[in-house]
Amino acid sequence: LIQVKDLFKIYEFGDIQIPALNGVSLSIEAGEFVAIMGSSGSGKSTFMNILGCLDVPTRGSYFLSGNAIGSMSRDALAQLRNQQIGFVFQGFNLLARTSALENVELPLIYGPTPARERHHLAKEALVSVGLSGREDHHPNQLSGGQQQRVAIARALVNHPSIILADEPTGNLDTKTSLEIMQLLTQLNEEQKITIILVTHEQDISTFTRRVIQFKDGLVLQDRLQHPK
Amino acid sequence: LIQVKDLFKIYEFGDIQIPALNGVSLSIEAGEFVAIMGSSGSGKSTFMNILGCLDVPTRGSYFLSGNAIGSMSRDALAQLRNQQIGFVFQGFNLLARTSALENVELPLIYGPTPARERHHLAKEALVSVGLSGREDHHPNQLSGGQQQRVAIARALVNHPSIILADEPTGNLDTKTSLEIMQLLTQLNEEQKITIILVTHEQDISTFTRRVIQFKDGLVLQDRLQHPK
Ligand SMILES: Nc1ncnc2c1ncn2[C@@H]1O[C@H](COP(=O)(O)OP(=O)(O)OP(=O)(O)O)[C@@H](O)[C@H]1O
Ligand SMILES: Nc1ncnc2c1ncn2[C@@H]1O[C@H](COP(=O)(O)OP(=O)(O)OP(=O)(O)O)[C@@H](O)[C@H]1O
Ligand SMILES: [Mg+2]
Ligand SMILES: [Mg+2]
Repeated sequence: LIQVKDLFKIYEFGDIQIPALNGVSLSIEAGEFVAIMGSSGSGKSTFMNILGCLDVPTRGSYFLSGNAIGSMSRDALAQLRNQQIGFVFQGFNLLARTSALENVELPLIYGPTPARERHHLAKEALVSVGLSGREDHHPNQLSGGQQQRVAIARALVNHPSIILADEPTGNLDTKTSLEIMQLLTQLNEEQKITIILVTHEQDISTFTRRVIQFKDGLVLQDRLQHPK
Repeated sequence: LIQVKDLFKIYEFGDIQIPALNGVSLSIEAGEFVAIMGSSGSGKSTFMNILGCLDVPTRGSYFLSGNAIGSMSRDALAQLRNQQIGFVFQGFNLLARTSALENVELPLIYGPTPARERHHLAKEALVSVGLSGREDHHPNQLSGGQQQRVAIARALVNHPSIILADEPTGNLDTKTSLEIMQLLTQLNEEQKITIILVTHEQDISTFTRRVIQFKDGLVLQDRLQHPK
């Protein structure tokens, strides 16, 4: 499903170079449940942005569902992304001037879904993350963890085949984190959705079946495990 | 040092009322190291914003260093806040168009510190959170955890007597979180700085000597402990 080869992302900063990704090669099969861990600045979000077709590597190749991402047009890429991928951003990236419900509906706006069905799907997604009753709140009328859950709901509403979640429980208490991980586990086991999540918490990584460890833009370790 | 009595914060939302704080009374002595925990939406950030003189309660009183915060002028409040309090926001609140160094200098801009000394103090603060070499980066050229550490450095640069930190390790890996907690412990033990931090991670709360548990806008539990 996902195949990256010799992936590099090098930022030019004045006259120095910062290798955010320094040669990453790996593949992820459909239906996997993967955790990406590693220290701050080790390249996890950079990697996720490339997987999510939101950024391009400096060098290297990325194949998604057999498509050579590097050679696709912007429109074709936007369509593939919208249809296949749900993204939970590390910084949430919610629209400040629209309600939680409208934020969650956003991925459906460009598709064929009629307005009434969109509202219903968005409402359902908010209920699944424990936010029923908060549909009309704007982001600044929500707590940090509530904003994070709006971002999660938005990633789910389009029923994507791949969920990329960058620190989805970073602002959530233990009990709420558990509910989110149970939701993701259910989506992975029942609907075979491929889930790749970045986390720095050991307790969260135990829900997955594979842990990829990043360090200085490289894969340090890649091991399978039994989820708890 | 800090004394709140019958603190209420009630948001009017259309025709319903949301009690973010529903009657909180507690006091915190100078030099304490306190953790605030509780589920998402339980009122922690609302409480922190009132302590930090960034928000006003609907009802109730707040005394800081003997000052009745509710009856102070805006200018007097801004000065007290600038001199006494360092705040790490849950959402970082960095200025997007300025460098990490300039972001960290911000609390010093309104004071008597000359420019050269400001640069030096800001640089020092960035080194203390492990970000030397990143001074000229803008926030969007930094990883999530690096942005979080810029926010932490900014809260320290003014050598405040109180540090209010809302989820300061939410985006940090275990090793970096440990370094930050060791830094805060050092500031508390050596410089007697009062530290109040919101966290949802048990491992982080063990560094503190008191844990206050919030639930539905109320204090559920308030207990002392030996830090590990
Ligand atoms: N402007 C507002 N209007 C209406 N409700 C609000 C507003 N701001 C906050 N709230 C509500 O107040 C409650 C408490 O919010 P607060 O941010 O203090 O929670 P928190 O404990 O910090 O949560 P988290 O752990 O998710 O950060 C939440 O239910 C939130 O939805
Ligand atoms: N636009 C940019 N210009 C220069 N350097 C950048 C830019 N964007 C990111 N970086 C650097 O690339 C490195 C990797 O960043 P990335 O966001 O992938 O880290 P991360 O593993 O997600 O970290 P965290 O756990 O803190 O979120 C960091 O050292 C960061 O400073
Ligand atoms: Mg990141
Ligand atoms: Mg909060």
